[in-house]
Amino acid sequence: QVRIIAIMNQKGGVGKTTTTVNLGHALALQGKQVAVIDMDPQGQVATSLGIDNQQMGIDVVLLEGDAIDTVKLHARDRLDLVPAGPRLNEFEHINEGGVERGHRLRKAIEASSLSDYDFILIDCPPSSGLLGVNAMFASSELIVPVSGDYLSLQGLSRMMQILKRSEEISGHRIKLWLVSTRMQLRRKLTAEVRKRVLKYFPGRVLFTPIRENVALAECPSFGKTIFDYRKKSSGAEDYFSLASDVLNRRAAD
Amino acid sequence: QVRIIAIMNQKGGVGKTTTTVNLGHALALQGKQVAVIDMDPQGQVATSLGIDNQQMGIDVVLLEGDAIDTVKLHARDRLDLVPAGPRLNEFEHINEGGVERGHRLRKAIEASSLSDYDFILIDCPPSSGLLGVNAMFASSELIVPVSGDYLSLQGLSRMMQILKRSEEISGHRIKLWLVSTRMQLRRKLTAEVRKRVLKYFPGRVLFTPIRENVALAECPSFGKTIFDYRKKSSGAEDYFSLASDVLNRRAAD
Ligand SMILES: Nc1ncnc2c1ncn2[C@@H]1O[C@H](COP(=O)(O)OP(=O)(O)OP(=O)(O)O)[C@@H](O)[C@H]1O
Ligand SMILES: Nc1ncnc2c1ncn2[C@@H]1O[C@H](COP(=O)(O)OP(=O)(O)OP(=O)(O)O)[C@@H](O)[C@H]1O
Ligand SMILES: [Mg+2]
Ligand SMILES: [Mg+2]
Repeated sequence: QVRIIAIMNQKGGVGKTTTTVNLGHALALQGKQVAVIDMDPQGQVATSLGIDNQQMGIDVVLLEGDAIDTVKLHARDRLDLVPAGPRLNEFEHINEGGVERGHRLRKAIEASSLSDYDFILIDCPPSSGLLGVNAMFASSELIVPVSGDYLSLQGLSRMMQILKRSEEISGHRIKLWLVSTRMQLRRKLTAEVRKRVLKYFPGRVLFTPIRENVALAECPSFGKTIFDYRKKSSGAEDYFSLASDVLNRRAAD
Repeated sequence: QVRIIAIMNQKGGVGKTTTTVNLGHALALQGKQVAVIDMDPQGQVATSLGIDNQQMGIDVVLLEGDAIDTVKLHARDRLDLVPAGPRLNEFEHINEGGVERGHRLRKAIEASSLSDYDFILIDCPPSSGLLGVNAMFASSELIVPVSGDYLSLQGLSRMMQILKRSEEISGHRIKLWLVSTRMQLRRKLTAEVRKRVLKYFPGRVLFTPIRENVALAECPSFGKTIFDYRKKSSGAEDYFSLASDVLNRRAAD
């Protein structure tokens, strides 16, 4: 049974794309068959994997009804990519289609080879429109990255409202996970933010905090994941450990 | 003649809100009459100024045609706020109105007391929809914050496409400025990103780079600007200097 996980937070720059790419690769390195789908018109998942981000992808699946398997690309061993494609932004602004608009991604995945995978990770844009709704309706789980600063913490209440509304509309419950990202452990603020997240979301915060690590900011410029770029970095260690948290559904106390 | 400046980048977490709040306060401290308008449904400008972000604001101006002066709040000496308001997200998804939808903010500002101010700064969401279009059509200048990492640099090409398309549609030219934010000067990556931004945008990069400074990440949690919170920090120094760059239109070579 495939686990479909949306990586989402309407707060910008918290590490959604970094988590999608590196958690995806870590799960593949642990022997799982993984697909990552880029639902963000910025198309930075492809860039981070060293793949041209102008190729057609999920945009033509959602706009034209093309099959996912016609746009699926090989990225690494056991890791495939469905890129954003250059026209994804158009889908955010379509008006026709009514309720059916929200279920296109779910239906396209069900009709594709991806439903036989172990994991599907979906990178989401920093907004709360139709792209995010499609990701939520297609997913059974949600990982919300929260970076170690106050505005990211404050933005969580809005994120929870968006999640609750989506569950009410679709009648479809999504299991929530949070992950601490960009943690500068020497900073008092970081420790305070993690403490508050653990307090507000007991049993839902994945065990491994992701530390701030310059290699994670550098590797996308080479089109490499952290595991291609620097296996012995703290970034590689943390995302490998996060993958086993996800596999074992291991939360911090 | 009021200078209306949109602070915009569809890339998330690059310091748009931090720049709007602290540049706004710095300009006020240098004797200018300033208003900040929050066009991001996250409503974090109000939070950063210690003001309740559930009050009505620009949302009812855009949705109901209310006058800006009825929702304008006093924030600091010579610094007023028009908050986002809790319903701003609704405006992003309206369908009726055609071309007129894009000009509501401009018209509301022209009919308000804000047109007698020295500066109006407009914080934008990390997306490219109707809210961003309204901000661009209302502005004569644009400041694009670029943080010291590769994905922020890579996102610039898309930001420039959005700007070009908006200028073509509206026939209205906007003067472009960029500012380097979250610069960790010890990191090689940061220096490389700043070098490339200077190369691609000669004469358009504001002189002062904003250094990474934990006080800038802490102060929003107290509802304070950097000048309320820690006047002698590098964050306060940098934003004060950025304000005089903006006043003198001073770019780096
Ligand atoms: N743990 C980390 N250590 C260092 N840098 C990081 C870390 N996580 C993310 N970054 C860097 O921070 C920036 C923002 O991360 P990323 O782009 O993944 O966030 P995002 O939430 O996907 O942003 P957006 O909201 O624009 O989609 C990137 O340049 C990335 O390289
Ligand atoms: N120079 C800096 N030094 C340290 N922290 C900073 C700096 N600039 C911004 N930050 C922190 O980085 C985070 C992101 O900044 P901010 O929220 O202003 O970005 P944004 O572009 O407005 O994000 P969004 O795309 O979600 O609107 C915030 O928590 C902020 O406090
Ligand atoms: Mg992203
Ligand atoms: Mg912001």
